[in-house]
Amino acid sequence: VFHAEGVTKVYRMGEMEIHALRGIDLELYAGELTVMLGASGSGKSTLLNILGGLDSATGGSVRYGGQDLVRADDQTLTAYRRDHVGFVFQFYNLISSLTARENVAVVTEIARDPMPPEEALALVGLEGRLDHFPSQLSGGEQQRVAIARAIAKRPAVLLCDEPTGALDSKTGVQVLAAIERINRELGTTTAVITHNAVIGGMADRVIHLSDGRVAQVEVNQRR
Amino acid sequence: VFHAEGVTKVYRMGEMEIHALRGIDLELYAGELTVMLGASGSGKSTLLNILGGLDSATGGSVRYGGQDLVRADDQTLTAYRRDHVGFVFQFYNLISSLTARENVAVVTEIARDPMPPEEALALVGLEGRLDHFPSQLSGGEQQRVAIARAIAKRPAVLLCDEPTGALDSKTGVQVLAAIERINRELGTTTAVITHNAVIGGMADRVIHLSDGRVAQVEVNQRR
Ligand SMILES: Nc1ncnc2c1ncn2[C@@H]1O[C@H](COP(=O)(O)OP(=O)(O)OP(=O)(O)O)[C@@H](O)[C@H]1O
Ligand SMILES: Nc1ncnc2c1ncn2[C@@H]1O[C@H](COP(=O)(O)OP(=O)(O)OP(=O)(O)O)[C@@H](O)[C@H]1O
Ligand SMILES: [Mg+2]
Ligand SMILES: [Mg+2]
Repeated sequence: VFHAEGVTKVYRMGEMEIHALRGIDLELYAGELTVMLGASGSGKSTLLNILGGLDSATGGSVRYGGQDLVRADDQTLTAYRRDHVGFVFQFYNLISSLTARENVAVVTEIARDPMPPEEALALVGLEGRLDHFPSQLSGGEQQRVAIARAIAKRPAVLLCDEPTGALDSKTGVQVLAAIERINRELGTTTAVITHNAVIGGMADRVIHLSDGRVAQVEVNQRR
Repeated sequence: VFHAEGVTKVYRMGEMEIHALRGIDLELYAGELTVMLGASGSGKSTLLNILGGLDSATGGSVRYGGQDLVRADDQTLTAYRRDHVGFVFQFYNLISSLTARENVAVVTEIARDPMPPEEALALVGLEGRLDHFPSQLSGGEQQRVAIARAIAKRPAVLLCDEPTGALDSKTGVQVLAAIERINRELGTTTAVITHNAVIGGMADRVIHLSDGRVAQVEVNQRR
């Protein structure tokens, strides 16, 4: 589903260069759940943003469905993100002037076969918070709205950056169950960045990043 | 150091009332490291914000150094926060137009006996990121700047909301070591909200919150 080859990302800051990705070769297979691990600053979010068409690589190629995302224009990338990708951001990115339900609805209204917002929010345990604004929600509740928004559009690809970082283990398990169910029932190709070792148990594949490179790939025989 | 009694916090949303805190009785003792655990939405951040003078309780009392924070005026609270409290927010709250070093310097410039910003940032492993702006930092790097800012002023009280949520275990351990060192070397009264079980091992006291109440207090005989 994804074939990334030699992906580099360089940030230029005045005279300095930060090599966030130093040549990533990566495959994501249809219907699989892949977990991405790595130290703080190792390039995980940068890589996920590129796979999701939110950022562009400096070099290399990322092939999805016959297209190279690295060479795609803005219009193509926008359509790709809208029609194919559900994204959970490390910083949630909720619209502060909209309620939880409205934040999810904004995304489902332009989707082809979405879940009702209430159903997605119930999957993450927020049926009692539908009309709260982000400022009226705890950290973990805001994170769960972001997850509901990503899964409600039933995307072909689900990319999650730290979906359980702000959650206690009980709530985190509930959220992982929702992600794992989307992956299993819809065949959604799923990639999850996490520091939570529990998620590794449900993964088909675990990719370890280190200093902008793939250090190791483990394949689980769980299915 | 802190004596909280019957603390309540009610949020009013139109017709509805959310009872975020339903009568908290709590003691924090000088020089101790207290960990606060509890499910997402159980009231941890709300309680910490009240202890830090960032929010006001609806009822009850919070005594610190002979003052009741619940009845203090804004001027008293501002001086209390500035002179006594170092706060690590769940959402980091960095100033996006300032670099990492400047974000820390803003706080040390008005402190009585601060660390140099560079030293605080080195304690959390960010000596290589001093001139980056928040938008040029990874999630975990932003979180570590927020921690450096809180410890640099060598506060009498250190309140941390999820200081290691976005960090891998190796970086998280480095950050906890910095917090634990401030607590031990300076005698800083420290309260840490976390979902990370590792921190429990270094705590003198563990407080479990559930639905806005204290469910359980464990005392460790570690020192
Ligand atoms: N401004 C507000 N208006 C209405 N309800 C609020 C407001 N702020 C918080 N709440 C509610 O109060 C409850 C407690 O929130 P709090 O942020 O203290 O939880 P928490 O224990 O820190 O959770 P988490 O682990 O998810 O960060 C939550 O159920 C939340 O929905
Ligand atoms: N806009 C930018 N300009 C300069 N450097 C950047 C920029 N964005 C990220 N970086 C740097 O690139 C590196 C990789 O960042 P990235 O956000 O991908 O890390 P991460 O693996 O997601 O870390 P974390 O676990 O802390 O979220 C970091 O060292 C960071 O400082
Ligand atoms: Mg990241
Ligand atoms: Mg919180």
